[in-house]
Amino acid sequence: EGILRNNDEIAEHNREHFDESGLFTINLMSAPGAGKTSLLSATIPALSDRYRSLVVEGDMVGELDADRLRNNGITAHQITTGRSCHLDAAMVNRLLHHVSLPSNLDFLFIENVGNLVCPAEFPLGEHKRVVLLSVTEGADKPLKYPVIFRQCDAVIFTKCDLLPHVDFDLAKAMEYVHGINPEAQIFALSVKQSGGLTEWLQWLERQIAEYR
Amino acid sequence: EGILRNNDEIAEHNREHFDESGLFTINLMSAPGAGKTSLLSATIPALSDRYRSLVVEGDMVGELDADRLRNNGITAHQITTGRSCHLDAAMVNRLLHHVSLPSNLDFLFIENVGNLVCPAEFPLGEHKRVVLLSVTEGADKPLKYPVIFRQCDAVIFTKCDLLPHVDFDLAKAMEYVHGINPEAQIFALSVKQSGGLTEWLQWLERQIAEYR
Ligand SMILES: Nc1nc2c(ncn2[C@@H]2O[C@H](COP(=O)(O)OP(=O)(O)OP(=O)(O)O)[C@@H](O)[C@H]2O)c(=O)[nH]1
Ligand SMILES: Nc1nc2c(ncn2[C@@H]2O[C@H](COP(=O)(O)OP(=O)(O)OP(=O)(O)O)[C@@H](O)[C@H]2O)c(=O)[nH]1
Ligand SMILES: [Mg+2]
Ligand SMILES: [Mg+2]
Ligand SMILES: [Zn+2]
Ligand SMILES: [Zn+2]
Repeated sequence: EGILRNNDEIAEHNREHFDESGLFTINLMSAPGAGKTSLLSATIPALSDRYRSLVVEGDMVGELDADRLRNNGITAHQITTGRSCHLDAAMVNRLLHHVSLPSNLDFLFIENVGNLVCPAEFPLGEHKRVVLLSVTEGADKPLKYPVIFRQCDAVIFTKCDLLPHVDFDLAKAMEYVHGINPEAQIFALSVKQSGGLTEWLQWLERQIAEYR
Repeated sequence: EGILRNNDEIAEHNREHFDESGLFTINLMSAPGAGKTSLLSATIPALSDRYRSLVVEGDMVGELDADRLRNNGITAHQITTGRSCHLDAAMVNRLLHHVSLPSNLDFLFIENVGNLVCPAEFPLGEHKRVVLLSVTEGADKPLKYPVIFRQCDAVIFTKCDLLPHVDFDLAKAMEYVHGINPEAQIFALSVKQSGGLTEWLQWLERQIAEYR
């Protein structure tokens, strides 16, 4: 891959890889600690009777999140980004060329580095982009970090079990998201409340059905 | 300022400005929504009988945080960073050359862009660096985002009123911070609990006394 190739070209190349293996790929982004790993730990087992999933983790150092997932029986590959505050297409491309992806996989979830700014500028070849916003972070984040909210397919308000304890205005936050991205699908959920994932799981199933 | 000057040189130049006006400068960093603006809104009025403070806000777009502070009677200047995920020394330098800072100021608080990665690499000329970590983000953040925790003078665990509702292990989080940065001063507080800021305010007073 010549150094002249920019991120977008490499992302397209990654997309070809994903499409060859029929791998529906989702890029999960958020601020640090919004609940990406927790959501994956609940989502993948809930889908596992019908769909096989794989996770690619992006973190500056270590394999803490990948190990959390592995302890939940989920296959996870780790990309260490070093000083980079985001995954880029070349990092994902290198991984794709080094690991042999099992066939008959359905979903590939890429958990990006916790950052509400730069991941928006670096598509990885994914089919869908999902941004998590924890209700503990404040309803103003879509206004303050607009680029990542503008370029996503879905927004998930996480940790809704904490709503009684924080001053997060759900209606206003939805208004802010739709003001920036009218097409965005919005979910409000908590991994601590059973049954909280239903709409999110249904959205995933619809998306992969449309993809095929 | 030639383009050859790197960030560190410009930061030193900023430091000269701060020292000429006897302005004790603190760079506040955290993930988005950890509580920087809320902390400033409580801290500056609590110090105001003895110290005069000024805030410089760094955000991608808008003046939402600066306006929140202004509504609290706090003087705030806004730097709009555009697509940059962090403030850099040149941005602060341009501001210093454009606004005339009042004399007899004591504290300058710089609220950085919400990001646990890149602000660590761009000193602004500040005297002290403080990182906020909300107890809602998880105790593992010092391990996952080590650079910013290694290079700071103090770490503040915020939103401690929410501890009963989250699985944040305060002792373990302190261990993680001290494992990376044994010298770091650690505070655990909530802006929602009156009297919660005492130790933090005392640390600020000690720091400025040592500076003078
Ligand atoms: N109350 C509550 N806490 C949650 C929920 N989801 C996640 N958490 C907590 O939020 C913290 C962070 O969760 P993670 O899943 O590690 O977040 P993350 O987005 O993967 O974090 P990074 O990968 O470091 O950016 C942990 O302490 C979780 O227990 C939820 O639905 N409700
Ligand atoms: N329960 C509780 N909530 C808090 C506390 N401090 C801040 N918050 C809430 O946390 C959310 C974010 O607070 P901000 O002060 O805007 O955080 P910030 O770090 O300035 O955010 P950015 O500038 O966007 O990175 C808001 O909803 C606040 O009300 C606290 O001590 N306890
Ligand atoms: Mg994670
Ligand atoms: Mg703020
Ligand atoms: Zn970046
Ligand atoms: Zn950055």
